[in-house]
Amino acid sequence: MAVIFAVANQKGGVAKTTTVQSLGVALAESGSRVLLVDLDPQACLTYSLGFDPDALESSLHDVLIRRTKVDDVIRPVAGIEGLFVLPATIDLAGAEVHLLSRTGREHVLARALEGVAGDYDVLLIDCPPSLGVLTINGLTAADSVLIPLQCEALSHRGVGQLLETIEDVRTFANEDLSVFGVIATMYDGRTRHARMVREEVSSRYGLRLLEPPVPKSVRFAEAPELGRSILQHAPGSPGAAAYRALAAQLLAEPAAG
Amino acid sequence: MAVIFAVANQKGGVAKTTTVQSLGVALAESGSRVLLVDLDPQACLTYSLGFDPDALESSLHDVLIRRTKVDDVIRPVAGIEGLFVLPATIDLAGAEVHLLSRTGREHVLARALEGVAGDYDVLLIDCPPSLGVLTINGLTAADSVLIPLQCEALSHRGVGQLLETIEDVRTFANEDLSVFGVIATMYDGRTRHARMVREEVSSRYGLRLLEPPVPKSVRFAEAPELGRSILQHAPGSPGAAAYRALAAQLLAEPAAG
Ligand SMILES: Nc1ncnc2c1ncn2[C@@H]1O[C@H](COP(=O)(O)OP(=O)(O)OP(=O)(O)O)[C@@H](O)[C@H]1O
Ligand SMILES: Nc1ncnc2c1ncn2[C@@H]1O[C@H](COP(=O)(O)OP(=O)(O)OP(=O)(O)O)[C@@H](O)[C@H]1O
Ligand SMILES: [Mg+2]
Ligand SMILES: [Mg+2]
Repeated sequence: MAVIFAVANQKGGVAKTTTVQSLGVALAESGSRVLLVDLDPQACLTYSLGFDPDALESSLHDVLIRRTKVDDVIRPVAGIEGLFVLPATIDLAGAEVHLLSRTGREHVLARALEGVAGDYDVLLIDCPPSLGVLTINGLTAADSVLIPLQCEALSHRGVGQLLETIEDVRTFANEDLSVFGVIATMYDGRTRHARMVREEVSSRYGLRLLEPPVPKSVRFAEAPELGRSILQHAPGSPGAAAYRALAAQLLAEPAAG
Repeated sequence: MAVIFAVANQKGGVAKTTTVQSLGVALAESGSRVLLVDLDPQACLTYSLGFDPDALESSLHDVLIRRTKVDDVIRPVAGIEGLFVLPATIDLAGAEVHLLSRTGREHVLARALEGVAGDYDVLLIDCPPSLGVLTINGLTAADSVLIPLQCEALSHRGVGQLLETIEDVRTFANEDLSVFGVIATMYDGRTRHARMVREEVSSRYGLRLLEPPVPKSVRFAEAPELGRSILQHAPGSPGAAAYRALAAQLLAEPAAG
């Protein structure tokens, strides 16, 4: 039975997509069977995995508005044994509007994944930069939440709001939802600012800060255009090593934080 | 009569907010009367200008759902003569849902600003990381669009989609909307990757690339927590100089691209 992680943070550009892809590849390389779920209409994860979102005939959108079976939409990721994706396209923006008027709208993704979760060891859900109905679906479908945190002021100011949203989901839709931990992304340890934000997040919100932080490196920015992750693009780099170390912790303990 | 710029890019974390704040401060410092409009429920611009969004009694949300006059919500920014803000709060997330079901929903912001635009020389609208109804309102209210572009793969892949949205707004809501230009943000000129993306965007989309690029610098990340812009936090830095040079171009020619 799969362990399901939602990777969420409503702030833009804090490496949610990069984290989902990198952890997914690391887990698959170490033998897990992994399904990545792209919940973002901008389909950056889908693109980063080597697909052209504009050319896909079916996507998560079709699953969510009940036209297509999830099995018919999931695709293997080329070159990585054991890694699969439930891809997104821009149509997902329409799903967000459609879902708003539906009863039980928070559970649509959870129900869609019920039938396939058993085929995998781990599911990782990439959420868009908002706390709207798509992210709520991701949180409702998950066992626990991973919070990528770019250690800068505008990023950590959103953590409180995210935790309130998680609390709402726990109350109304998914009582077993827990926070697995915070991942410090694009970390520049030389700046006092980054170190301060990192300490503050764990002390102020009582969240577990996973180790190690993922170092800032231009190698990350180059990878998506090649349709590859950092682990394939620069396997020996500190960034790749950091994500491998983090991935190893995800299965080392139960998802309950 | 004010010139109105929408600062838009649906990709997260590409320095939309930083660009609105920095250009706004630069213009005010050189004598313009400037109104910054925070169109993002996450209220990062409002926070970066020194306000506590959770403590504000009224915001753009109240204006958009017709409860409050815009004049009663606009506030001066402390310490910067000639700079004002129409602030956001998390309630704006509710406005997005509310607006979806309203006729003429794209024009709500434009109508709200009609009465006050004449009091300012420039308006800068900070859009959220999405192409939803709030951003559509920003594009409909504007004379022209500034596109902050972080020169990385996942950022420039969204430009085509943004241009299509601008074209839709031109067709259905605002026929005079033009693209003023692209601003290269957080630019690391040492990487071949960044230089490539920058060239590609102008050649592939025929967009004007404004000069200079804004250099990547940790001084930017420190500023928001102090409620200040780069121009106050590090006035002599290359980042501050770049935004001053860009600001000077905004009024040097008509907004029509
Ligand atoms: N450790 C790192 N060092 C340098 N750049 C990084 C790192 N991690 C991610 N990036 C780059 O930062 C940018 C933002 O990352 P990403 O798209 O994963 O963030 P996101 O939170 O998913 O954004 P959005 O909110 O738009 O979904 C991308 O160009 C990515 O390649
Ligand atoms: N030139 C720069 N160098 C280094 N850091 C920068 C630079 N410009 C902005 N930043 C930092 O990058 C982060 C993202 O910037 P910002 O919040 O302005 O982006 P945004 O596009 O408005 O994000 P969102 O999509 O969430 O609204 C912030 O922490 C900001 O301080
Ligand atoms: Mg993403
Ligand atoms: Mg912003």
